[in-house]
Amino acid sequence: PVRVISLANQKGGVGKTSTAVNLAMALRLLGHRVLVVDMDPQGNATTAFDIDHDPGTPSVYDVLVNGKPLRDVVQETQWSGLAVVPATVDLAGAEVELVSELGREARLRNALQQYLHECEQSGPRYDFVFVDCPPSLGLLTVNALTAVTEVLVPLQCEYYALEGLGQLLSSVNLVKEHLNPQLRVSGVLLTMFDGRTKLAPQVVADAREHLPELVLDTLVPRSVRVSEAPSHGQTVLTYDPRSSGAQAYLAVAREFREKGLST
Amino acid sequence: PVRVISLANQKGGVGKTSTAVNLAMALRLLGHRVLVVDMDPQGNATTAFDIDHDPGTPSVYDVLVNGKPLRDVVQETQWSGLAVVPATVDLAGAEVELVSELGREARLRNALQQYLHECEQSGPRYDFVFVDCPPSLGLLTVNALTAVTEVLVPLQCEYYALEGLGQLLSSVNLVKEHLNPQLRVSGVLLTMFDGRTKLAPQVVADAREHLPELVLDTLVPRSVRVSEAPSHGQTVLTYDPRSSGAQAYLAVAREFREKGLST
Ligand SMILES: Nc1ncnc2c1ncn2[C@@H]1O[C@H](COP(=O)(O)OP(=O)(O)OP(=O)(O)O)[C@@H](O)[C@H]1O
Ligand SMILES: Nc1ncnc2c1ncn2[C@@H]1O[C@H](COP(=O)(O)OP(=O)(O)OP(=O)(O)O)[C@@H](O)[C@H]1O
Ligand SMILES: [Mg+2]
Ligand SMILES: [Mg+2]
Repeated sequence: PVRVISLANQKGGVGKTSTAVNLAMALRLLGHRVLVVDMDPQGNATTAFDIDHDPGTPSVYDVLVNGKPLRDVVQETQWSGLAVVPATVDLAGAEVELVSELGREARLRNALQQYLHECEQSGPRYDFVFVDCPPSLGLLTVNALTAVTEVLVPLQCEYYALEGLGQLLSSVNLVKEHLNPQLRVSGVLLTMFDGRTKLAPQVVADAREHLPELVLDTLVPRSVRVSEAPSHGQTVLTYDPRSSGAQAYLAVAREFREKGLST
Repeated sequence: PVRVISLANQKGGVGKTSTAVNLAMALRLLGHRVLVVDMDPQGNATTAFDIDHDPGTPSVYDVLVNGKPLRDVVQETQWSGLAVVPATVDLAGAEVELVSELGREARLRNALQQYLHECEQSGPRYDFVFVDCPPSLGLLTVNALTAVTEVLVPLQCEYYALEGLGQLLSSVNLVKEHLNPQLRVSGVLLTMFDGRTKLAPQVVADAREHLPELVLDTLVPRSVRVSEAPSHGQTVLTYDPRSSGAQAYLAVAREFREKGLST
């Protein structure tokens, strides 16, 4: 069955988009078919796959606000087996536009379930769906958390990282309680690890102590190649496969794939 | 007259908090009295000054939602001449709680104007007020943009940085048009500059080309000391004054102080 996962953390710049994009590509390289849904009005995941997101491009906005079917906005990337639901800047208005709509929290879930159901009949058959979230716990993130069964939390190896985690976990519990009983945090991925600093090993130790079982064994190092790749319209896996960043995301893919089997 | 400035950028992790905190301390070292208002539910600016922000601490939430006077929540830090209006996790609920309230966008402005008016009568006389924003363009950021006269935009020297800038500038214009005619972007500060990468100099050149006049001359380098300081309850200025990060923020303070004089 398809695994549907959101990347969420209201702390900004922790590697949500980089993880959605690079983990998706790594899983594709391991032979899986993957869909990435971009729920961030900035559209960074859309850009990372070299997909146009000018205003007016059919996007997740049309799905949420106008009820357009997902099948009408999904785009294939240049890499077969990897598709994207783009985000455009219109999405910034969706939170306000949906506030008083009926079923506002479940718009993405309904559209995604419909699409995945059609895919079972007539393809494509995805193995993984990743939903990239903006750095907030507003209606867009709530839509994502309602639509998925797993949350993968990227956690930057920096001091402020652990501060916001309590808020995130309680938001996940609220959504689980009121909107999506199947929701669970399936993993915490430590990102931008820089072993030369005193701080990073402390954050790792703290995270493993606070969240035993959840923190993935694989750490993603800070690697310039990861931040350079999007400027070439590439993921780090295709931009520089031998880099420490690419190798780490391949290891994350293997670990994440295995970890899911046991549940 | 007091200058009132917000740090805004919906892109996450670009250095909004680090700039609010370190620029405030640098200006204090140059002899000015500074207030920092934390409008981010994560409370990172509050933590950076070693101020407690457990739920229940009097905070900016009480000001926005319950109409508490700012004077009742302002706290002195351990450094004289530097005060903070704390944020607590309750603030995460404020956006939803304020949605249908009258004058929801002007709650901070009214409270701040009241407080600064009282300060003219009976002190303390601030020279600068910085308002730190969360990484979104929701009601908390709109409150901040309505309450200030200047916006200082931290821009990370990374690829995704320029993507969201158009959205931010149009939000500033919307607030200027409907809520705060005095609002202007007074500066763009390039942060986390790492000269060893190919990318950073390109982002700098792009930013200077797109935003002539606005980009500050001073670049803030990527410096581990900046990210380590908050784990010691310090700013980088007091944690390691000789570090490249501390020196850069002192130079930013001098440039920013001068730049304001001319307008
Ligand atoms: N392992 C890494 N090494 C070096 N740089 C990285 C790494 N992961 C991400 N980055 C860079 O750090 C910045 C923040 O990452 P990213 O945009 O993926 O975070 P995010 O959580 O999606 O941000 P936002 O909160 O704005 O959505 C980006 O410029 C990205 O290229
Ligand atoms: N010049 C710098 N050099 C190295 N690290 C830095 C620098 N400036 C900020 N950082 C670190 O980068 C991370 C992001 O910075 P910061 O939290 O200030 O950004 P922000 O824009 O306030 O994030 P958010 O969008 O979550 O509010 C933090 O861990 C911070 O310590
Ligand atoms: Mg992102
Ligand atoms: Mg911040």
